[in-house]
Parts: sequence; C-alpha cells; structure tokens
Amino acid sequence: MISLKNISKYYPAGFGRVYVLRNISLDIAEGEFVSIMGPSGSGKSTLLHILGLLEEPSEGEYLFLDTPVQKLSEKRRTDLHRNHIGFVFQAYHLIDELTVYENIETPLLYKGMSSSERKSRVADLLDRFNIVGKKDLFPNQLSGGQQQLVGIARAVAARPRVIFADEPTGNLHSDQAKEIMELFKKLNQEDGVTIVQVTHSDVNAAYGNRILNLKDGWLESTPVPTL
Amino acid sequence: MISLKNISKYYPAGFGRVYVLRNISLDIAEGEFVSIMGPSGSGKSTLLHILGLLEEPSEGEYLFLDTPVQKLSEKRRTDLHRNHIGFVFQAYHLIDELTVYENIETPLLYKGMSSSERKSRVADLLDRFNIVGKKDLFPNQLSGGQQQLVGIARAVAARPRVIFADEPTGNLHSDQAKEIMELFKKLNQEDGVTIVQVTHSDVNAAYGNRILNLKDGWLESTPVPTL
Ligand SMILES: Nc1ncnc2c1ncn2[C@@H]1O[C@H](COP(=O)(O)OP(=O)(O)OP(=O)(O)O)[C@@H](O)[C@H]1O
Ligand SMILES: Nc1ncnc2c1ncn2[C@@H]1O[C@H](COP(=O)(O)OP(=O)(O)OP(=O)(O)O)[C@@H](O)[C@H]1O
Ligand SMILES: [Mg+2]
Ligand SMILES: [Mg+2]
Repeated sequence: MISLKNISKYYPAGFGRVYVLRNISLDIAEGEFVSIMGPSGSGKSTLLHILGLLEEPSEGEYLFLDTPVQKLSEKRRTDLHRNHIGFVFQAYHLIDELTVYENIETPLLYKGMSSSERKSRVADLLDRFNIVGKKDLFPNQLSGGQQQLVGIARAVAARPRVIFADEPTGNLHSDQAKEIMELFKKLNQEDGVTIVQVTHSDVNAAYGNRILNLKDGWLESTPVPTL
Repeated sequence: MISLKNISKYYPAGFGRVYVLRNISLDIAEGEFVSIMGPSGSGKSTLLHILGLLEEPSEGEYLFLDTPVQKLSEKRRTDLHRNHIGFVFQAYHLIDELTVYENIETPLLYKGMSSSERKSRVADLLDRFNIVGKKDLFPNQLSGGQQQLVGIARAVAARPRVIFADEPTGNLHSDQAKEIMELFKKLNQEDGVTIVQVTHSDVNAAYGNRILNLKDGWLESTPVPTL
C-alpha cells in the first residue's frame, strides 16, 4: 500500500546540505499499525509529512496505493491526501478562524455528504471526545489537550483509509491517552484502517505490530517487544 | 513568596458564566518545587498564567513577593514578570521572526548585561541543550522537541527567581525529558529557584516536594507519593 525507495530529504546549509532523512526504504501493508520512534530532530515528523503527501522528498520514489507520487501534480497529490488520509499534526494546526465544529467538519466538505449527514457525523465525534460544550468556541479558547482532541477528531472524521498521527497524545493525561490509543486500535482491528504513528511513548508503541526507529535520519525496524 | 486568596476565573457564556478556576487559595514558599496535575481542561494553564502574571483573575487576590498584584498597572506587572520570572509555555510561543539565538537572548535584553556577557550566556545554553547547530535557524525550521528546548532555554536564560513550566517535556523522548527534570532539580536545590510545573507525568511530579491536583477548577493538595 505504501512503499518508499531510497528516500532522502535535505536542506541547503552554507555551501552544503544538512540531511534530515537518509536513503530510507520501507513498505507498509494495508491494515498495519506502525510506530515511528527516535530522538528529537531524527526526522520523524519529516518522514510522516512525506508519507502523508504534505511534503516532497529531495530524492527517491514513493508509491502510495500503487501510484508513483513524485510524478503527480500538487493538485493530484492534494486530492489523494483529502480522499484517503487523516493527519494528526504535532502542533495541531487547527484553523483559528473556524469554530471547533467547523474545524472537525472541514474534511467532510470534500466527501459529497449531505448537510444533515455531516451534522450527524460531527455531533457523534464531539460526543465521543466529550467536547460538545466547546463546539462553538475557537481554538485559542481551548486548553492544549482539547486542541489535540479536536485535531484527532478532524483526522478521523471522513473515515480515511490511512491515519498518520504525529505524537497524538503528547498533551493528554494517561487516561485520555489510553482512550485515543484504544480508538486507533479499534479503527485498525475492526475497520482495517492503516495507522502510522510517531510516538515517544513505549506504551503507545505497544499498540502497533511494528516499530521503526529513526536515528539521524537513518531507519531500523524491529518487531514490537512484549511489555 | 506566592499567595493566592479566593482566586476565580470565568468567561462569559450565553447568559451566564463558565468557571475555569473556582475559589483557589494556595501558598508557595520560596525554594519549593511544586507540580500541578489534573485532566485536560481542568484549569492548569490558566492557573499558571495567573501565577506568572500573564493573565488576571476574575476575582480574588494574588500576593507575589509581598506585592498585591491586582493593584498593579499592566506595565508594573510586566516589569515584575521580566525581572523575576521564567515561563515555559505549553505551545512554546517562540517568536517566528527571530532566530533561535535571538529567541534565547530576548530575556537578557532587560537585564543591563553587556553584549559580550549576553553572547557568552546564550552560547552556554545552546551548548548545554545541544542545539548549537540550530542557532541561526528560525522556529519553523525546528522539530517540535527542539522548539520545546529553545522555550526552556529562554525561560532559564536570565536566571529568574521563579520558573513556571507548562508541560515542559510533552514532546521530548524520555532521556531528554529526564535531562530537563534534572536541570530543574539542580536549579531548585543548588540555586534555590522556586519551580512550579504543570505536568501529566507522575515521573516528573516525583521531582517536586508537593503536588496540587486541579479538577474542574477546584484544588486539592497532596505530598509527593514515594514511587
Ligand atoms: N477565552 C476562553 N473562553 C472560554 N473558555 C475558555 C477560554 N480560555 C480557556 N477556556 C477554557 O478554560 C478551560 C481550562 O483551560 P486550561 O488551558 O487552563 O486547561 P488545562 O488544565 O491546562 O488543560 P490541558 O491539560 O489540556 O492543557 C478549558 O475548558 C477551556 O476551554
Ligand atoms: N526548513 C528547514 N531548514 C533546516 N532544517 C530543517 C528544516 N525543517 C526541518 N529541519 C530539521 O530537520 C530535522 C528533523 O526535524 P523533524 O521535525 O522531522 O524531527 P522529529 O524527529 O519529528 O523531532 P521531534 O521528536 O522533536 O518532533 C531537525 O533537526 C530540524 O532542525
Ligand atoms: Mg516531530
Ligand atoms: Mg494546559
């Protein structure tokens, strides 16, 4: 379903380059639940953005659902992202000018749903995440954890085939973090959703079937240790 | 050193009010290391902002270093904040238009230091946090954890008497989180710095001498359990 071949990402620095990802090759099959771990600055968010069609690599090939992504126009890449992908950002990236309700509804606007279908889906998510009372507030009126929950609700709203989640529980208490991981597990096991999460937590990583370790932009893969 | 009496914070909602903090009274002595814990939305960041002189309560009194804060002008409150307080924000709040070096240097500009003294202090912090290579980059070119480290470096730069830290390790790997907590412990035990941290982590809370639990804006206090 997802296949990276010799992917590199670098930025200009002085007269040379600083490499953020180096020669990354990996395959993710449909239905997998993969965790990406590694120190700060090791390239996890960069890798997730490339996988989620939000950023282009400097070199290498990316096959997403058998489509060679690097040959696509930006418009085609954006369509693919909107049709198949839910993305939870490390810094939430909610739209400040939209309410909580409107932020969660945004991905549904591309799905050809009726207005009442959208309304019912958003209401269901607000209820499940326990934030009904916040639906008319704006992101800057929410706590850090509440913003994180809205980001997750938005990512799962359109029932995407793949969810990319960048440290989805960093600002949550352990009970709430557990609820989010149980939701991901349910989506993966009951609905066959492919999940790729970046996490610093061994507890969260244990929910997946595989761990990819990044270090200075290099990749190593290990099966999930039994805790 | 810090004394809150009957502090409440609310926002207008419809025809009524939504209470974020309810009737909070607490004292923090100089040299304490206090952790504030509680679920998402329980008012922790709000309480920390009031303690850090960044927000005003709706009701109640706040004595900071024997000064009744609610009687002060905004300018006086800002001076107090700049002279005595280091604040680590939950969402970092780095200045996008300034480099990493300039962000860390900002609090030193109010301290009447010579340019070479500032240069030496910033160099020392960049080195200690292992981010020398990033000093000329802008915040949007850093990883989430790197931004968090710059926020912490900025908060400790001017050697403040009190540090307020809002979930300072949420985006860090456990080794780096430990380094930050060891730094706080050192500042507290060797330099007598008062530390008030908001944290979701029991491991981090164990570094302090006292835990304050917030729930729906109400406060309860417990000594630190031995783990
Ligand atoms: N301008 C505002 N208008 C309405 N409600 C607000 C406003 N600002 C904050 N709130 C509410 O105050 C409550 C407490 O927020 P706060 O950020 O203090 O929580 P917190 O305990 O730090 O949570 P977290 O652990 O998620 O960071 C939240 O329910 C939030 O929605
Ligand atoms: N525009 C840029 N110019 C230069 N360097 C950049 C740029 N964008 C990102 N980087 C660098 O890429 C590296 C990897 O960043 P990335 O955000 O992928 O790390 P990460 O593994 O997600 O870290 P964290 O765990 O802290 O979130 C960092 O060292 C960062 O400074
Ligand atoms: Mg990251
Ligand atoms: Mg908070």
